Amino acid sequence: MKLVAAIVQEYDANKLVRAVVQAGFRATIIGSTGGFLRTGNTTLISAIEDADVGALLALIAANCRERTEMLRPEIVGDYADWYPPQEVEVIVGGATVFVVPVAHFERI
Amino acid sequence: MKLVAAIVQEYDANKLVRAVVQAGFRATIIGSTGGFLRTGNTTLISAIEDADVGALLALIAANCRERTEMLRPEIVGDYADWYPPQEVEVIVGGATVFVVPVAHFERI
Amino acid sequence: MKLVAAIVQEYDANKLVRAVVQAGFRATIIGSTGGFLRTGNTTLISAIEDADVGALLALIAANCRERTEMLRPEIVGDYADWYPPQEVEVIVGGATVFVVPVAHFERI
Ligand SMILES: Nc1ncnc2c1ncn2[C@@H]1O[C@@H]2COP(=O)(O)O[C@H]3[C@@H](O)[C@H](n4cnc5c(N)ncnc54)O[C@@H]3COP(=O)(O)O[C@H]2[C@H]1O
Ligand SMILES: Nc1ncnc2c1ncn2[C@@H]1O[C@@H]2COP(=O)(O)O[C@H]3[C@@H](O)[C@H](n4cnc5c(N)ncnc54)O[C@@H]3COP(=O)(O)O[C@H]2[C@H]1O
Ligand SMILES: Nc1ncnc2c1ncn2[C@@H]1O[C@@H]2COP(=O)(O)O[C@H]3[C@@H](O)[C@H](n4cnc5c(N)ncnc54)O[C@@H]3COP(=O)(O)O[C@H]2[C@H]1O
Repeated sequence: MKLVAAIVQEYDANKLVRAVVQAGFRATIIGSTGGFLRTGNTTLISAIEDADVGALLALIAANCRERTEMLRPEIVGDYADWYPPQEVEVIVGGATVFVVPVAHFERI
Repeated sequence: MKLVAAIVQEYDANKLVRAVVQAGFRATIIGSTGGFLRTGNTTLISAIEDADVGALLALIAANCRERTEMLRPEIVGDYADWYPPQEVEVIVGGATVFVVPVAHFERI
Repeated sequence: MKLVAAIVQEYDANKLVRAVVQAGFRATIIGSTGGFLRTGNTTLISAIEDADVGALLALIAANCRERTEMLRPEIVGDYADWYPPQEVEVIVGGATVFVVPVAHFERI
């Protein structure tokens, strides 16, 4: 048994949790904050069988890999009508994952 | 030394923490969310001596075991006077517990 | 690789996180609550190379060691003009630190 902890961007968290649960894994979500940027992120923890660790890491990679996306910035107010916001290329995603040995697991 | 982490329902959390502290154990509480139901639950973590793990697991079982309870649902508003809420049988409780080895522990 | 978790007072948390990040370490902050006093505290987690554990523990000691400080209690309202608050000696700080082995670490 291992405990997998993944620190991911809030932008990817919903998609990841849905994928993890649909694959039949169990998971708990903890709100967290980055030490450097001090912005909110999400820590997902899941205690799973050793044989499933690879599948879970693959799910995290499929849903949270660092990538560039074309995003339309949210510009509010009057200007938006005159100058429609241009799409810009932004780097999103990324996950920091660590796997810790579990000495004992039980459902009470 | 081991780190015991228990994910329990908010319904049981207060009772459990009181029992853990009264037994002389130290514990920290972290608010968390279930991945499947997306409802709030409580993650309790406690670094304790190996010899105490059994006692802590017994406390968790005594306070959080999955069971059925007769609960009176909270029906507010005018109807409550005419149709007093019946007691219904509800499944509550349950705890997911994992124990992780601790390589080093200190109080600074 | 090890996972270092430090539970510190909110009073010291900002200072500690700044020092950890300035030293080039990575860290995530999780809001938590003490089981005994039920007051808010801060859990900092950092996955770091084995060789860096000593340096991180030294940073925690330098920023969170239990000590007495002379603090001026915040007395608001009219009384403050007539009776300037005396400085009092208060015990602050303290950190509970545990180090857990990491079986696998990756940035995705
Ligand atoms: N070894 C580890 N242990 C515990 N938590 C970890 C960790 N590595 C990463 N994290 C968590 O993951 C978030 C994203 O890290 P990432 O490396 O993608 O992206 C990082 C990294 O590229 C950079 N960064 C972080 N710390 C740095 C430092 N001390 N010096 C220079 N750059 C840093 O800033 C980005 C945002 O960092 P932030 O702290 O706000 O948010 C971090 C932190 O919450
Ligand atoms: N191995 C593990 N690693 C990390 N956290 C764990 C875990 N096992 C359980 N948890 C945590 O404990 C809560 C209660 O789990 P339980 O198994 O009693 O009760 C679960 C279980 O009976 C069911 N369930 C959870 N995930 C499922 C899935 N992928 N497929 C089918 N049923 C699921 O729904 C109930 C509520 O789940 P929810 O996710 O909202 O809330 C979960 C989750 O926060
Ligand atoms: N082994 C462990 N595992 C997990 N978390 C741990 C831990 N040891 C300490 N903590 C966390 O660190 C906080 C400060 O602990 P400290 O030992 O400095 O200071 C403690 C200690 O001096 C005392 N205390 C705690 N539990 C006690 C108990 N069961 N009986 C008597 N005194 C207790 O009250 C202070 C505040 O405790 P509080 O629980 O509010 O807050 C605790 C708790 O959140």
